Amino acid sequence: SGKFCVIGLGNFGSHCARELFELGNDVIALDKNRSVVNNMRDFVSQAIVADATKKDMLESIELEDVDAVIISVGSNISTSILVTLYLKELGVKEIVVKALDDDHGRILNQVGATRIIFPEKDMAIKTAQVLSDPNLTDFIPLYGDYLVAEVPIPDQLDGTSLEDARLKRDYSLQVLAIKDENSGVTDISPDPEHILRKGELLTVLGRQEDVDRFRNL
Amino acid sequence: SGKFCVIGLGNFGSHCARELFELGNDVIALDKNRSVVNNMRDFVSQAIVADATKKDMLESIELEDVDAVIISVGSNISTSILVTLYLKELGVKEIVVKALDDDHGRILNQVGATRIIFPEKDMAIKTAQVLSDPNLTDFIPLYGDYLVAEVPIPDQLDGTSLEDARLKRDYSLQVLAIKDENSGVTDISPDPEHILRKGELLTVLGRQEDVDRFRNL
Ligand SMILES: Nc1ncnc2c1ncn2[C@@H]1O[C@H](COP(=O)(O)OP(=O)(O)OP(=O)(O)O)[C@@H](O)[C@H]1O
Ligand SMILES: Nc1ncnc2c1ncn2[C@@H]1O[C@H](COP(=O)(O)OP(=O)(O)OP(=O)(O)O)[C@@H](O)[C@H]1O
Repeated sequence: SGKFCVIGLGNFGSHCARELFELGNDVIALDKNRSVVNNMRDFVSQAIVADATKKDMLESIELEDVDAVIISVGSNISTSILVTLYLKELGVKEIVVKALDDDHGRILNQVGATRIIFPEKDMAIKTAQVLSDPNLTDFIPLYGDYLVAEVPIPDQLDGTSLEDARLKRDYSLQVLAIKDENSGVTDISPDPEHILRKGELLTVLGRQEDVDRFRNL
Repeated sequence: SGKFCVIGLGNFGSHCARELFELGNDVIALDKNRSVVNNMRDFVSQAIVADATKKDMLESIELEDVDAVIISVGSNISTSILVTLYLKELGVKEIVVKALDDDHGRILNQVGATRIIFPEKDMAIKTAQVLSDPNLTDFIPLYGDYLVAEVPIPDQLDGTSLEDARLKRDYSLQVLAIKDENSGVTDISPDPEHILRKGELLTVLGRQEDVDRFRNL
């Protein structure tokens, strides 16, 4: 397990600090708002009330050996930029920052952030893609144009075994799971002898165009 | 393609409206702030300046046949609750709402929201999990305790073909892709004859404990 520091305990920061702590890590949580810090005391290793833009304060909490610092300090852009700059100068190797928009993200990159997070934008795009395609119950963008999607079983494969359906060879789709729509039971990494039934949903990995072609069979 | 209405054009709403439009859907974007609406005119089918809490206004924009309405109206909880209630009464079948926290989410569920989104919380948890486990370059929670993760190739499998490594039979892991760390090239749905080399990263689907066991070989 590792050691982390989370600066700014709003929605994003507080969930991040709690999750890191629950995963068994050492977590220092810091915010300038006393009541927010008090709420976190039971859920982290150390909770500190301080203004992160004071460089001497950052120096006093020994951040050299942390695995990462996560910054999410609200809508004042200059605060996150300043804090990122100081941490870079103190030698912190991984600086993760929540950005408000693309311009903010670019500046943070320049001053030393190693990873930029856009929670609203990322979730908005994913929500739009899932809503726009009713068959994508939930899709997971993997590499480039490959994705993981759920597709219904076409009529012509009803009653065929997974092995005989030759999904990889004939349709370029790798089957990850099969879900029975009625019972809701999901069979992950199914056996080749599994008989496909209409009403089941296949979770497949493949290119967007192969997924679309299969859906329109 | 479908028809959607997006109410509230902040960070989340504006990205959602644009993405839905880019995917070829009919999109009505609505906000009470005139300058925000003007910025969206080129990126949606119709942009309207209006206060969504006025029920007669919602009635005038013919929402009966939309596939979904997406609501993200900022930190005033009562606004999103009121708008959700009116849309439910107007017969809108899918109402997607961005919630501020779990309590807000519970109330929205009661008044008729069909899908609740917590962008900050979801992204915070995912960020913490990826940071906490350096080998999880990026993981994708699938069903229950199954996930998709990237793992390095252990010494004992160096030089073995994918087929002979019998990853599914001996380690309960399904290989989705193989990435060469040096060249950055990713081979999705690799051939069984692929020879595994140290320095390659395997993207696998499996249970958390099977992924951990494989990593500690
Ligand atoms: N200079 C600072 N030093 C320490 N903490 C700060 C400083 N400036 C702001 N903060 C804290 O950062 C937190 C920011 O939370 P806020 O909810 O505004 O934004 P966010 O976390 O970026 O967004 P969200 O809540 O949507 O995730 C607040 O708790 C605030 O007290
Ligand atoms: N009654 C209302 N009718 C129409 N629009 C509204 C109403 N109340 C708020 N809005 C609009 O909703 C938008 C809310 O954006 P805001 O950025 O505050 O929140 P958000 O979208 O939930 O958060 P984020 O920007 O982090 O995604 C604003 O553009 C605001 O004008």
